[in-house]
Amino acid sequence: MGKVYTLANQKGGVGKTTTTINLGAYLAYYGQRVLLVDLDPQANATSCLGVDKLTVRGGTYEVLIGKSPAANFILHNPRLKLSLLPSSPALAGAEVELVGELAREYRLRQAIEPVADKYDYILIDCPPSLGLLTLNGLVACKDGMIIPVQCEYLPLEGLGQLTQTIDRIRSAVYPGLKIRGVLMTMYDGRTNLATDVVAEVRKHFPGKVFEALIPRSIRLAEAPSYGMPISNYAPGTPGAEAYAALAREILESDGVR
Amino acid sequence: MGKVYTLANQKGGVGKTTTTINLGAYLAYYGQRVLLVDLDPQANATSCLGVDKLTVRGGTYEVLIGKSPAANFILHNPRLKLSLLPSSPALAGAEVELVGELAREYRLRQAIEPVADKYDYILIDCPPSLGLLTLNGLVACKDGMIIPVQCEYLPLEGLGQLTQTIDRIRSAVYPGLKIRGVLMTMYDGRTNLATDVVAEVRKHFPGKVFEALIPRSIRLAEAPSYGMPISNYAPGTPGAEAYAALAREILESDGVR
Ligand SMILES: Nc1ncnc2c1ncn2[C@@H]1O[C@H](COP(=O)(O)OP(=O)(O)OP(=O)(O)O)[C@@H](O)[C@H]1O
Ligand SMILES: Nc1ncnc2c1ncn2[C@@H]1O[C@H](COP(=O)(O)OP(=O)(O)OP(=O)(O)O)[C@@H](O)[C@H]1O
Ligand SMILES: [Mg+2]
Ligand SMILES: [Mg+2]
Repeated sequence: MGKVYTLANQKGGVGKTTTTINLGAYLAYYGQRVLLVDLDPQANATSCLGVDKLTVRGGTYEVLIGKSPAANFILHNPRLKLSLLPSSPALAGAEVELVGELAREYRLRQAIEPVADKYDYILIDCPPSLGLLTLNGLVACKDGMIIPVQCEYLPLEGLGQLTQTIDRIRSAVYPGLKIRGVLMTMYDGRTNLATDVVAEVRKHFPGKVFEALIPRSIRLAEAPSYGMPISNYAPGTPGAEAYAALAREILESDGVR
Repeated sequence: MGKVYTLANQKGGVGKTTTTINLGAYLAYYGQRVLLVDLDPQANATSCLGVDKLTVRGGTYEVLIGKSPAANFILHNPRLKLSLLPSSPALAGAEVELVGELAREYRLRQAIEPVADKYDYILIDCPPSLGLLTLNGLVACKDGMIIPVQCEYLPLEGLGQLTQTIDRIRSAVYPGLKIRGVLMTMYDGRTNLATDVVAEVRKHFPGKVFEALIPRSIRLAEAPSYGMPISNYAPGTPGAEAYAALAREILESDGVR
């Protein structure tokens, strides 16, 4: 059975999508079978892989409302060796449509189960909120959540609210929710702000912060406009090396390498 | 009657809060009476002004669910000459609580009316989503919305979805919704990505993009940890100068200066 990790943080712009795409790409590069699930109505993960969200036949929305099994919509890119369950703007309506439904938080978890044994890693990208979509993502991550934290003050501030939400989810819907790790992103070692934030996060999450520090690198911001991960767009650059190191660190601690 | 502008963009981390605080601070610096409304459960605008969101007696949440008039909770900072209707984590529950209510989109607009004539400018900071809170913010902005756009590809990509949502709001709830302006943020002129994005946005929003370009500046990211706007924390730095220029540009085109 493969691992299922969810990328979540209600603070916007901290690197959830960038981590989903590039960690996924390097796990595939190291020979793993990888599925990415785009749970964000913005469909950023979908467009980062060069897929046009407006032409998508179906995806996460259809799966969540129970119209169709996930296998019908999973796209595969043989060159990147990555699979994707794409998002579409229709997903924005799912939160309201599911409000009254039974077991609405378990929809994604149930939808992934039939395809789970085809993959070694499933990574789920969440929107910047703590609504029903993110809740579905957190209930589905049987092996834990990965929390990207931008090395700045406001993202640091938001961690308190996130841990409260995690506690609430554990007591109400999914006692097994755990933190797989906290990832520091957009790190600029020249600034005191970044080094202070890293020290602070390490204090609050002892033993949970990944060794790999993702540096701020313009190449990471450029790659999405070419529809490819950093492993293809600019291998060997600091951003690419950092995500490769993160993939190795995760494989090692998962006992795969 | 003062002007009411809402800062909105569902893309996370584009500078909505940073613009609300620092544009607000410079409008006050130029003698305007300014109220900031924090409509984000993250309560970032509240903490940027040094207010502890966990000790707030009441704020936007109480006002939206109709418990109490806004005037009861507005905090005033005489040193900064800024007023704030603070947020609190309880606001996260408002979306679900209001789902079945009548005229749920108009709550904020109705709540602001009794205090509107005490201020020359009211700026509303929205969360990174297009849910009921942002909808309230957009129905309340009688003088238009300000759209911060980070000078990178994924924020550019999100503009299509934002304009579709604006069209939907115009036809369904608020025909008077208009765009006051688009603000380019975290601009780094040394990269082609930034200059390409600015050119692209100017093409899609002819005549709507503010002249003022907000540069990427570490001082802007540091200021929130000191609980003060850039006008107090690091006046004279490029980030401060850019927000001062934006305030002057808005005052001029509003016929105030
Ligand atoms: N390490 C990095 N260095 C430079 N730019 C980065 C880095 N990581 C992400 N970015 C850029 O920063 C912006 C925000 O990143 P991203 O969209 O991945 O964050 P997110 O948390 O998924 O955002 P949202 O909350 O909107 O879903 C994007 O333009 C992205 O290209
Ligand atoms: N011009 C700038 N230069 C450098 N850093 C900036 C600039 N503007 C904002 N920041 C920093 O970037 C991060 C994102 O900005 P901010 O929180 O204002 O965006 P937002 O759109 O309000 O985010 P959210 O979507 O989470 O509400 C913050 O850490 C902020 O301090
Ligand atoms: Mg994202
Ligand atoms: Mg904000």
